[in-house]
Amino acid sequence: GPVILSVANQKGGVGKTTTSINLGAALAARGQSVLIVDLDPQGNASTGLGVALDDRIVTTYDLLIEEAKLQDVAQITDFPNLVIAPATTDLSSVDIELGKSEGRILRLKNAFSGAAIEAFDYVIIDCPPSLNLLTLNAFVASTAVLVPLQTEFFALEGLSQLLLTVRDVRDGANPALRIDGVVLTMYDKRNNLCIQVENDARENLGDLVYRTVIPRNVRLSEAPSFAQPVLNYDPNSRGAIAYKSLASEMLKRHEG
Amino acid sequence: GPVILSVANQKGGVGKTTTSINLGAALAARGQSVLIVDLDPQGNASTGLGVALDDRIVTTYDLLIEEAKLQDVAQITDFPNLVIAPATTDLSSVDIELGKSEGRILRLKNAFSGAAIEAFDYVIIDCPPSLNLLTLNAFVASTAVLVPLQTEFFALEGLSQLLLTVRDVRDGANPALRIDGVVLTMYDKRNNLCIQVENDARENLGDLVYRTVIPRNVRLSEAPSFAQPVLNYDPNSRGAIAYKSLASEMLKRHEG
Ligand SMILES: Nc1ncnc2c1ncn2[C@@H]1O[C@H](COP(=O)(O)OP(=O)(O)OP(=O)(O)O)[C@@H](O)[C@H]1O
Ligand SMILES: Nc1ncnc2c1ncn2[C@@H]1O[C@H](COP(=O)(O)OP(=O)(O)OP(=O)(O)O)[C@@H](O)[C@H]1O
Ligand SMILES: [Mg+2]
Ligand SMILES: [Mg+2]
Repeated sequence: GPVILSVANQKGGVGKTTTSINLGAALAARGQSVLIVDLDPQGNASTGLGVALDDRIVTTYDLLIEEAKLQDVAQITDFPNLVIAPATTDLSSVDIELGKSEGRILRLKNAFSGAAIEAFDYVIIDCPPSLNLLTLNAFVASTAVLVPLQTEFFALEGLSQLLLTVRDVRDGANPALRIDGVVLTMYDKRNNLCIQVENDARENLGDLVYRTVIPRNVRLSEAPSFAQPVLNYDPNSRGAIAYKSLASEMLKRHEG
Repeated sequence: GPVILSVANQKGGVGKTTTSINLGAALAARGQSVLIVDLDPQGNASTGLGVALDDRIVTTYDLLIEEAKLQDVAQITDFPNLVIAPATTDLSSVDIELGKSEGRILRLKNAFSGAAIEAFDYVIIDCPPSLNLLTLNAFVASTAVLVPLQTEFFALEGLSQLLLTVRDVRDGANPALRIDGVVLTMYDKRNNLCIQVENDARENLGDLVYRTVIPRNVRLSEAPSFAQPVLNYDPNSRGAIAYKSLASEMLKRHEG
């Protein structure tokens, strides 16, 4: 089966969506078949890949609540090998709608249980900035968690809570769940704070931290306004080069 | 009674906590009595003001779930006129614990109904990156909403949803709720995207947008690691000057 990665961190604005879109695109450019699952009510990954609001008819909300089939939700993008299951703000009612019902954390896993998922090499789930029911559904449905870590003080603070939640899911609904790795984002080598956070992360997390570091690069924040991954928007930018390098490093780790 | 401001935006990492801490500190430096209510399970505002985990015994969780009194939760900080109601990760279970119970969006408003709140000129509620039950409680308990708007593409996308939610609360549980204003954050005048977002925001929102713009300034992201507002950490930094200017502009608007 595919590698199913939750791109998660409850800290907001650390680069979850940017990593989902651009790592996804870089893996697709290497010939991998990639599905991006937008699990954030903001729908930023859907927007960043050019899915207009009018084209979000069957969405990840339907996967979780209406037991829609993956093949009904997944739609192609303008980019080869890159397919998306889009999201709308409807997702924000999932917590209340599923409430304390039986199996509420198994909904996404069940949606992935058909044959359709086997067509993919990588499934990348863009999680919302919270350890809520949406993110728990992602963890239960995943083989591993990829943690974007912004090189800022507040970002380090939430890491232990995130790792505890992964452990809880591994001890319960998904014994195979592991941490795929931590990727440092928005890194500015002139900024002492970034250097300090990198040192802290590598000291405490060792090889979990990818060698590839994503630099702060304005082309990454411009690309979504053109509904393109940065690899298409500006292939020679430092952002594009970094995500291509992250994809290479990941493929090597997973083949090893 | 006090001005009660929800500092809210479901987009993550836009400067909600940084604005809560530093606007709060700047208002306190002007002699206003300020209470900061940390309503984010990440507890970043509590950390940024130096409240150690061991000192978070009675917290905002208790305000919402255990009907604790505000005077039992509020604690003084090292900074004159600045008091904080701290948060822990316990807050993340509030959605599930309150579920569909009667009056679940009135919990914070009820906690503010005693005499204790009258001691303050400003109450600033730091909201989590979500339009969930915590943020709804903040909106129902507030006189107005202050929206930090990062000058980035994804940040504009969520604004209409946020404004719709404010309108829903105004039509329902809190008829007095209004938008206090929008403050542009992490602004870099060399970056075209920032200029574009500023133009869009001022064109569409007019006078709602504060004239004061918060620049991107590394001193703002360093200050919380020293458990200080930027006004104390580096009073002459561009970040400190900007938040002092925001406080002045706000006081003028509210006196007018
Ligand atoms: N390496 C980078 N360099 C410059 N800008 C970046 C970088 N990565 C992300 N950004 C920008 O920073 C902002 C936050 O990134 P993004 O939206 O991907 O984070 P997120 O973790 O998905 O946020 P949320 O918590 O709201 O889901 C966006 O405007 C994005 O364009
Ligand atoms: N004007 C600024 N200049 C530079 N860095 C900033 C600025 N404002 C905030 N930051 C930094 O950017 C990051 C995001 O800011 P902050 O945590 O205040 O946002 P938030 O909206 O509260 O995030 P969340 O959605 O996770 O609650 C933090 O690391 C903070 O230190
Ligand atoms: Mg995102
Ligand atoms: Mg915050």
